[in-house]
Amino acid sequence: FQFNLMVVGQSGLGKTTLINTLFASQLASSSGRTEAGEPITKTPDIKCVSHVVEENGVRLKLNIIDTPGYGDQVNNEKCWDPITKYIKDQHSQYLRKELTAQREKHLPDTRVHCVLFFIQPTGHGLKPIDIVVLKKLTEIANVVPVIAKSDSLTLAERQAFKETVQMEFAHHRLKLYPLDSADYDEDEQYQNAQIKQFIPFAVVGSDKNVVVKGKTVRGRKTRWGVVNVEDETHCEFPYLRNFLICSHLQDLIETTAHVHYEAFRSKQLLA
Amino acid sequence: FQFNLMVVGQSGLGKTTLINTLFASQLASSSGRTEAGEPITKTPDIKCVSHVVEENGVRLKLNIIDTPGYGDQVNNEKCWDPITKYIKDQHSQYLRKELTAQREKHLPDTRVHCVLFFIQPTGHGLKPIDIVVLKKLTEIANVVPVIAKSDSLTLAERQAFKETVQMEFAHHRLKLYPLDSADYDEDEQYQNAQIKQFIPFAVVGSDKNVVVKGKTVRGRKTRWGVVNVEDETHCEFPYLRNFLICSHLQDLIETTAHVHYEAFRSKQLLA
Ligand SMILES: Nc1nc2c(ncn2[C@@H]2O[C@H](COP(=O)(O)OP(=O)(O)O)[C@@H](O)[C@H]2O)c(=O)[nH]1
Ligand SMILES: Nc1nc2c(ncn2[C@@H]2O[C@H](COP(=O)(O)OP(=O)(O)O)[C@@H](O)[C@H]2O)c(=O)[nH]1
Repeated sequence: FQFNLMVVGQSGLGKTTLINTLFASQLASSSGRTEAGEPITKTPDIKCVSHVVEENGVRLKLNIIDTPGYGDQVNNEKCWDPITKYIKDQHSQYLRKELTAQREKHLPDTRVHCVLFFIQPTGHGLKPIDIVVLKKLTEIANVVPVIAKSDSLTLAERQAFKETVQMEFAHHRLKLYPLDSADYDEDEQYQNAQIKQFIPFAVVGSDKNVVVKGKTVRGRKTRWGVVNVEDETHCEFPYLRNFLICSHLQDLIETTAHVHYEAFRSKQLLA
Repeated sequence: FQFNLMVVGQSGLGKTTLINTLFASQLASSSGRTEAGEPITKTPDIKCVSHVVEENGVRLKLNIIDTPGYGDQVNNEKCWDPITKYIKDQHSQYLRKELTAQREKHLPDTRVHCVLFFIQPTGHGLKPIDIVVLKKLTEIANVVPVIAKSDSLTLAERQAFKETVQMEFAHHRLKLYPLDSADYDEDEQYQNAQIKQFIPFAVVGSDKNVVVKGKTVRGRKTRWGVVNVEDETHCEFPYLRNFLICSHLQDLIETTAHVHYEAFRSKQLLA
């Protein structure tokens, strides 16, 4: 199994921490940090880091693709170009191998199976840059948006914010994952409809342990309480993890091949 | 007493809420909200809203100057121009009245006495746009930076973030308020040195009441605890309020006249 997961979002939204929380280990040290006096003047390159993790007894080769510097400049025009280019390049490389490879050979798959898109929990709605980038990314890959650092929202604010953002998704007709598709059977369609109510998942990440009721869990300890990322009444991290690593892992990989790659391939072969 | 307070920061950092918390009343409804499908395509105009508040038995005419749209675009080049223009225009208008008014008349003072600059609690450091804008604003007005929504930081993260940001302030030699100045006596210099250790104040704002130990306070109620904005072990809001409204109100008004306006005036009269 090879799963290629790209993370997109402004620096400081907890992307690195969330990846570590998802895969329960120190996979990455935080990129995007600069020394004082070293302003981020150009977008650093896209980085791909490989790991082997074991989830549910299954060994998974995990590639985390980080997109440092996204949205961090004064002028963010075209800051999405390196990102869309990377996604298309993987399709392009796969197509080239497909056209030249022997029939039975298993081709290494570097295509981006899922883009985790981090939304800042402003309490108002999507930012203009989010809308531009989501439009571009949803055309070429499976995009799963999450509300970053959702512990900074009260339950009421979270609900209101999520509804606003869901309305904006609908208004811009963004094709977020999972897509409505006849390829899914009735059970799957029902399950997807249920999941869609949650999206964007309101997540909290932590690479620190806290003790809650005698149990050690990932959490954040503040002066007024302890956020337990494993607690579904605190945040939706458990739903995201189950969605990404259990229930929809296979489908994310398959739809990338059968939907996004196919669309790319047809375009290329017609051109 | 007329106090002109400008707030600068990306939308969604709790500026409106903090103003309401500072002045314990519903002064403003949140600006910067757009309907779904109405992307913020141009920077809305600077808005000035007047209020009369009573603080410590003193009636204060308070002008809150909002700078909607700052830093919210895809391309934020020059998004600070309307802000610096507004500040300079007030100096310019005051100079014009000063040159034409009769000696004894009290001139209405619309000069910006304090700019509250909101820093996003990313956990990393200042954003490139923050550094550019802080450099420009500190040249022409009293700037007091705050760490917005500081309840999204653990105590350890808050301390580390504050130290990073303080180092960046020093590295860029930003002239933040209060300035080191021979005009202050020894007691005031000592007090300022103490205050400077806190800046940027890590604030939390709330326009909702919560009950803590039988007392009604402004706070945020989450599933894992209640943030009490009045509690100095939760955040530094009480220090900011005391600083802005009690201990340094007079000095903010005076230094604007004697330092920033004087600098502006000399430049104009020499030119
Ligand atoms: N409040 C809150 N803080 C978080 C969360 N996840 C990470 N952080 C903190 O936010 C800061 C930046 O996190 P990081 O993972 O480096 O963000 P990145 O720049 O997007 O990769 C660190 O201080 C983290 O401890 C979260 O879910 N909630
Ligand atoms: N976590 C947290 N949320 C806050 C704080 N202050 C305001 N908010 C919430 O953040 C959202 C945006 O606040 P608002 O004052 O409108 O921000 P503005 O756009 O900067 O004026 C609202 O949902 C507020 O309730 C705070 O100190 N901490």
